[in-house]
Amino acid sequence: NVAHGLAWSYYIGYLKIILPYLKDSIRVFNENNNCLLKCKKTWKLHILIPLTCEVYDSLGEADSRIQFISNLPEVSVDRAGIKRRTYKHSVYEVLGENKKTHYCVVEYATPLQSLHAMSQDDSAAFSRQARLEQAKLFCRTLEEILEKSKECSGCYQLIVYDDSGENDKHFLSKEILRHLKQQD
Amino acid sequence: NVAHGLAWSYYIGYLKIILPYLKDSIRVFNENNNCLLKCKKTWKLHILIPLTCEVYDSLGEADSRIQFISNLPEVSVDRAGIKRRTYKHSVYEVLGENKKTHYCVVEYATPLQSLHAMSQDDSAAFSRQARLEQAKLFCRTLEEILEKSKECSGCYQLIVYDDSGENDKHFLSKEILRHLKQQD
Ligand SMILES: Nc1nc(=O)c2ncn([C@@H]3O[C@@H]4COP(=O)(O)O[C@H]5[C@@H](O)[C@H](n6cnc7c(N)ncnc76)O[C@@H]5COP(=O)(O)O[C@@H]3[C@@H]4O)c2[nH]1
Repeated sequence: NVAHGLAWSYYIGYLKIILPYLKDSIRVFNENNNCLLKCKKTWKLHILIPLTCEVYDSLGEADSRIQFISNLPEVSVDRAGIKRRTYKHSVYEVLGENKKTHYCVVEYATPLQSLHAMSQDDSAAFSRQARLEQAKLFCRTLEEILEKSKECSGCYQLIVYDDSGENDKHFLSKEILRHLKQQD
Repeated sequence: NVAHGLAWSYYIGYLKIILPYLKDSIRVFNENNNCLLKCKKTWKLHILIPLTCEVYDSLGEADSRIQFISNLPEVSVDRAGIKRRTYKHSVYEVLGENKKTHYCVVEYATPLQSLHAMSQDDSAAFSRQARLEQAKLFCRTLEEILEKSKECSGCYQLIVYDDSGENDKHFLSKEILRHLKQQD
């Protein structure tokens, strides 16, 4: 089951490594950026999981109300023969309906891009219907792993949404803000 | 099948992206490093695939005859919401039996680390026996994908080996050198 392996790889090769550094990275970022990320309850990695697996490389392309601000300080780790492999997250400004600006650390779950590409390549043997089931399996598996993980506790929020047939140009910013509000 | 998905993800999310930049990165590295990587036939990414999935984060720990020299210039790409995510490879010096030094770009296939961790976690539902079969499936799937890939043609060499029960402290350096010689 492809999605099961991708969820494990995403946890073992990424979240388990970087989430323990996140709050300190945000603290350093705030010292140098006028305490932009004020609310400590949002000191988390917000992980976008679109069930269509449609992942944009730039969030501004998905929704013009989302703007890149800056990257957090990098984390550097020797991994599998690569010396000082680096990991970073991006801070975004999200504009609300009332023109109020909110800031958060947000990114897509990258393995969904692999699921999408596999559903388009014949030899990967993967239909579009199977892709939706795999996206849901990815999400369920990731939730189960993260709930049991001490290293990651309180450091992430999954933002899962079905954007198929979505016509609202500002669907994503509204979805992110809805989740940020739930944390306040 | 976990390994099938990991091989596709490794190709789509990494090799397909970075291999096209490799020869230029090596060219720039050589200009700044006394043309250390002389032989153009070794201007490839040498990918270590231990069938035991035992991956060391530092190659020198696997074999003291392998020493880190320097990293190649980084490649920077906007990916899935991360601005300027960076990719790099490490250059190593490998000492031969005759004390002759060889240089190459080498690293482990990262997904094997996930396979290894999955076989140790009960909830991943993965035995050690299954892990060996998955490692072989990873290898076969990756070979098939890479043979059909125009982007990656001539840019890689897979170094597959069974190191279970291996007692030679310098097994890895010898294995790498054996493959480098085949290219001359
Ligand atoms: N050697 C090596 N150097 C790299 O820079 C690199 N980047 C990816 N990979 C491997 O390629 C495959 C596809 O990567 P993808 O990004 O889709 O999934 C990645 C991605 O979803 C997440 N992740 C890992 N590193 C980062 C990162 N720096 N930023 C964001 N996400 C990351 O966690 C997954 C597993 O990572 P790895 O377990 O390191 O192995 C990956 C994977 O097997 C790499 N391998």
